[in-house]
Amino acid sequence: MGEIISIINQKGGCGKTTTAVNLSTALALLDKKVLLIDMDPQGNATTGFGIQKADLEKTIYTVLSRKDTTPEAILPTMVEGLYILPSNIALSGAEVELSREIGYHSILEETLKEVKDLFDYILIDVPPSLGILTLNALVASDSVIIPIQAEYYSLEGMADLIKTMNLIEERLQSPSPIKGILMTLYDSRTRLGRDVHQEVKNFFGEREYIFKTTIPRNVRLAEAPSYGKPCILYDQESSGTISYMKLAQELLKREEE
Amino acid sequence: MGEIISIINQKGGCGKTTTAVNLSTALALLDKKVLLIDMDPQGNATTGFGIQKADLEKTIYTVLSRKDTTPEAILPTMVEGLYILPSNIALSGAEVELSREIGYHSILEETLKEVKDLFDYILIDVPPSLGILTLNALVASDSVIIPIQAEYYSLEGMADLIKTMNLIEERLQSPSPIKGILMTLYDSRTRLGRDVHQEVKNFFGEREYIFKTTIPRNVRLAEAPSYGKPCILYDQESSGTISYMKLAQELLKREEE
Ligand SMILES: Nc1ncnc2c1ncn2[C@@H]1O[C@H](COP(=O)(O)OP(=O)(O)OP(=O)(O)O)[C@@H](O)[C@H]1O
Ligand SMILES: Nc1ncnc2c1ncn2[C@@H]1O[C@H](COP(=O)(O)OP(=O)(O)OP(=O)(O)O)[C@@H](O)[C@H]1O
Ligand SMILES: [Mg+2]
Ligand SMILES: [Mg+2]
Repeated sequence: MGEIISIINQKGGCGKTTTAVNLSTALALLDKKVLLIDMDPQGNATTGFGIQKADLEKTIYTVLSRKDTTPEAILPTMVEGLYILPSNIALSGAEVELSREIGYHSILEETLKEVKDLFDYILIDVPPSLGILTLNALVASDSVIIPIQAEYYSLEGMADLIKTMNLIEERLQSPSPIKGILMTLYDSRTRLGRDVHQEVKNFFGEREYIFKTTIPRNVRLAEAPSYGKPCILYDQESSGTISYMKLAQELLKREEE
Repeated sequence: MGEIISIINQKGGCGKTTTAVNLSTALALLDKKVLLIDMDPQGNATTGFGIQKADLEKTIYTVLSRKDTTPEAILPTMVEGLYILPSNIALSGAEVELSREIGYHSILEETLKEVKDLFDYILIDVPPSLGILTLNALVASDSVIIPIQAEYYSLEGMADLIKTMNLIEERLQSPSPIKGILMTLYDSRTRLGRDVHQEVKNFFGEREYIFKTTIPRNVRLAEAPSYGKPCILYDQESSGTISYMKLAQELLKREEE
């Protein structure tokens, strides 16, 4: 029942967290039961919901090291139907500790088995790397969304990312089909933006789905975390809010097809 | 003689690579002999100089695993006096392999000993993480520059970054004083930009130097990598070029004081 979707791109700052926070919120506002998992020691998604992460005793880290269960660590958010499995800097210890375990790449998949059916969607926000935390997210996921900033360096990373995902599929028998490619921080008025958009279409061609919805640069999306809430609750009229609501609707519509 | 400076911030996309590429170029244009080391498996700094990284046989990875020496792997760039020690995806193997060695945190420091005196400045571009590659860069460095994007999430990461640097100083006796904090992607017309700038001043207060020069958002800086050259060579008149030249001059002026 619960579909597990990772928001993934090893390039820094291309809008993974902003997408994880606002897409999960939009899905919950469309009456889905959603769990957002913060797999980043930076804890930006956790902060995005106004949670004081330094004080947390139960986090994704204590769950992965089996001190707590997932249900014990989950917190409600101010959005009805949206829950979060929070993170903080303690998680940075995990990369070294977990790598010593046998089957270290499927620890998250194991822990999610007991909650998978309690939710319609489980979204996972990952760090800007292809390390063990991202590996766990990919192995646990049924599919991935790849946000691509409409600039050159973001496009550059695509070949490496796809290679890594193919390796994981091959060696760990854990395919993570691409649910969709999402153009973020996209200004269609700039030549650079349009060029990268075209390059993405050339690169993925007919093989992959590129969301019709694109996310524009909108300062409200950058301001919202300083108020501890998703942009959708911070400024309902903003282009940031409208595009993430449209994205959620496009995603749900495709499920029905 | 050669001062080794890391460009560091674990937050993704805050302008580390853009700063490494353009500051190293500016220093070389001001007649300094400069080496830029790309410590990121993403290889964005390498691409920023038009190098076809997939074909490279000698890289920072082959140097760290002691197959090649630093002088053997260094390449000239189109900027006179500026050399690069390039990177590509092979470096992502290093995080796991190096961690098995004794003294794995000082491998880069060792390799740089033989070239340190050949340059006035050695700049190191690091990945968005606090892992073993960043650790090597910090231990090897005489000082660091911290680029901070003028947005909330970038500010959030400061406490964790400073904590990590203090730990390295304490446990590895390897201090890396902050040469300067650099506001990047800074739009002083937005309230968010001004708020973050003020927060940075409050956070670092009198203790640390915040560069007077700030780097504005300028699309030329984002376009330049797709032409395989630093912005300074791509568009001499742009605000991106002007601010990085000013930054280099401010840095050199402080050395004289
Ligand atoms: N569409 C947008 N408009 C304006 N600002 C945005 C938008 N999307 C993201 N941002 C801002 O850009 C910065 C980077 O975004 P974000 O942190 O979501 O990226 P990320 O991929 O999660 O980064 P990291 O790689 O560090 O995890 C943040 O300051 C965020 O608030
Ligand atoms: N001042 C600026 N104006 C416009 N675009 C910029 C500026 N600085 C950086 N960029 C663009 O923003 C994106 C992120 O910058 P950059 O890659 O330099 O950050 P980074 O910190 O090195 O990222 P990562 O954490 O992935 O290594 C890139 O597409 C870059 O071209
Ligand atoms: Mg993030
Ligand atoms: Mg970079």
